Amino acid sequence: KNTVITIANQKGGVGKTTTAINISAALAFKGFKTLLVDVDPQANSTISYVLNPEKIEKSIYEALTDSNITLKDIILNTTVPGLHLIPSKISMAKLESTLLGEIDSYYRLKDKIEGLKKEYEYIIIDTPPTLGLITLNAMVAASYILIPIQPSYLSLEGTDDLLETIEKVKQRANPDLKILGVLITLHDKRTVISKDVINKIKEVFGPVVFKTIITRSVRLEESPAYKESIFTFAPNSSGAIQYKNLVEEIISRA
Amino acid sequence: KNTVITIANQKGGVGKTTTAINISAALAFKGFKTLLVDVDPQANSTISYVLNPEKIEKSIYEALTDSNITLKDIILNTTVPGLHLIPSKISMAKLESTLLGEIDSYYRLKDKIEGLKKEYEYIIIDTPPTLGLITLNAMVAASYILIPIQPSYLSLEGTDDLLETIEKVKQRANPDLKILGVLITLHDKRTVISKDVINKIKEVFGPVVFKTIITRSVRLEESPAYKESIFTFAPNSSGAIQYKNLVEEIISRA
Ligand SMILES: Nc1ncnc2c1ncn2[C@@H]1O[C@H](COP(=O)(O)OP(=O)(O)OP(=O)(O)O)[C@@H](O)[C@H]1O
Ligand SMILES: Nc1ncnc2c1ncn2[C@@H]1O[C@H](COP(=O)(O)OP(=O)(O)OP(=O)(O)O)[C@@H](O)[C@H]1O
Ligand SMILES: [Mg+2]
Ligand SMILES: [Mg+2]
Repeated sequence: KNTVITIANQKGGVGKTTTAINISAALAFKGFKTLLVDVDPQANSTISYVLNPEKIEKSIYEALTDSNITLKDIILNTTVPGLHLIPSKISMAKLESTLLGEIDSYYRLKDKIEGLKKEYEYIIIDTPPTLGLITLNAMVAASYILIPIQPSYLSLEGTDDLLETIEKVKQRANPDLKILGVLITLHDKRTVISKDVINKIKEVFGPVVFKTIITRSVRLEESPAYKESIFTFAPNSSGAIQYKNLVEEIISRA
Repeated sequence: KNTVITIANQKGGVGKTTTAINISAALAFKGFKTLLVDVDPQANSTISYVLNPEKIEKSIYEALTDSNITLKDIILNTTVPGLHLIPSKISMAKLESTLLGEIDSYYRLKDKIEGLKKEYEYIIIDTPPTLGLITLNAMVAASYILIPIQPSYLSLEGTDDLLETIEKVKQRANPDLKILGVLITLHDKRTVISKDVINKIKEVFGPVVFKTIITRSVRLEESPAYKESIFTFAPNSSGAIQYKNLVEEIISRA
């Protein structure tokens, strides 16, 4: 059984990468063979696990634009047993202009992933803060969308556009696409605005909101600098406990 | 004398919008006639000042793609005396595909702004978290780039790409472009990583780094929900004092 989860939100800095790198590690540590796919030109998921990313020759960009290259050609191991990575590079910034006008431009990632589905129980896709061709590829390839939302005014305002885009993808290209859940991230327990916006998010989304909330924690911010997930970097921290709990919810929903 | 300052950093959520909305207000309150230009499809600067943004008919998208529309046709007042706004809308997401292949696609904003330069002492441009056509237009149109950087590992890693892009714009389209300064934002005084990364930023950039640091403050996160700048919302808060001090540095450098 294979589940493809795309982490998406066009608002910047809401914890997409932090969520992608930690839920993929948690799934792998639980024994699920997991693939983390980085499609962001900024390659933050890639640099969070790879020691010398500048040495990577072929990335997801080559795989999506060269029919001779399969994802297997570019897969990398990580220090997490059972977790593999498809790396990204800045060349992904050219994807939209390279594929403009191609009839299958929205299906490239889905087509390439098809061949890997029998090898991985979970495929997690980290996306850039845009709703362009890259993110659309990730939505077309997905079984589920996980939406991290930071409880702040500017973060909440983009939610309509995101939901509209998901709806369009369902109608045009991926009718089975579902929202796995909305994840409240970067929650600052001390602030009133956080609580107000959380209530608003729960009003709008109802049971779609995960019970687990990821609170602001320095350890989560530090761990990518050491190329580790939170589970080896700070296994008893709130970040580790929360992402572990989140993965339990994910497994029960997916 | 007219100064165009583009706020840019392709990393998401580093305080580009928070900086744009507050330095433009500070300049206006100091008596400088100021124009805030929103070119981000997410229109966060727009929604931070405009009560009913959905009622805006023509935005920067129409001005950049229709030769009959001037920026004057779409300028809006704000509640800040002396501060005007050029609004954005989600339609800006189509700019790249609309202008693809046009020889002047990188110069559209510069050409449109030319006519307004004698009317405003400062023009502040808020950009999306990408290094695509929109941000390049904002860099080609600018006298200066102001770079907000959040002191965290993932935020620091994208700096090379940003500097490379600025260099390319200088060589190909805007030889007078300068970096006004690097602004450390979202500084969390309690964390060690913040201090480490700040030292690294100062090592790399030297005196380019502004003396003023913007620390994390709930009031800065709340004020856009009330469509106010920090200066009326919480005039005695650290956010107000820091952005006021930053504007003194900007005026002395620009
Ligand atoms: N719960 C948390 N506690 C503390 N810091 C966090 C937390 N989640 C994320 N961060 C930090 O906040 C910043 C933004 O997070 P992250 O890069 O994961 O967001 P993103 O949505 O992937 O951003 P982008 O839109 O640029 O891709 C990073 O520096 C990250 O380390
Ligand atoms: N100094 C600060 N203290 C507290 N919150 C802040 C501060 N600066 C920004 N924020 C909040 O952090 C979030 C990200 O800031 P902001 O939207 O200004 O960044 P951005 O770089 O414009 O993001 P994007 O890349 O999505 O355009 C927002 O919710 C904002 O209100
Ligand atoms: Mg990211
Ligand atoms: Mg912004």
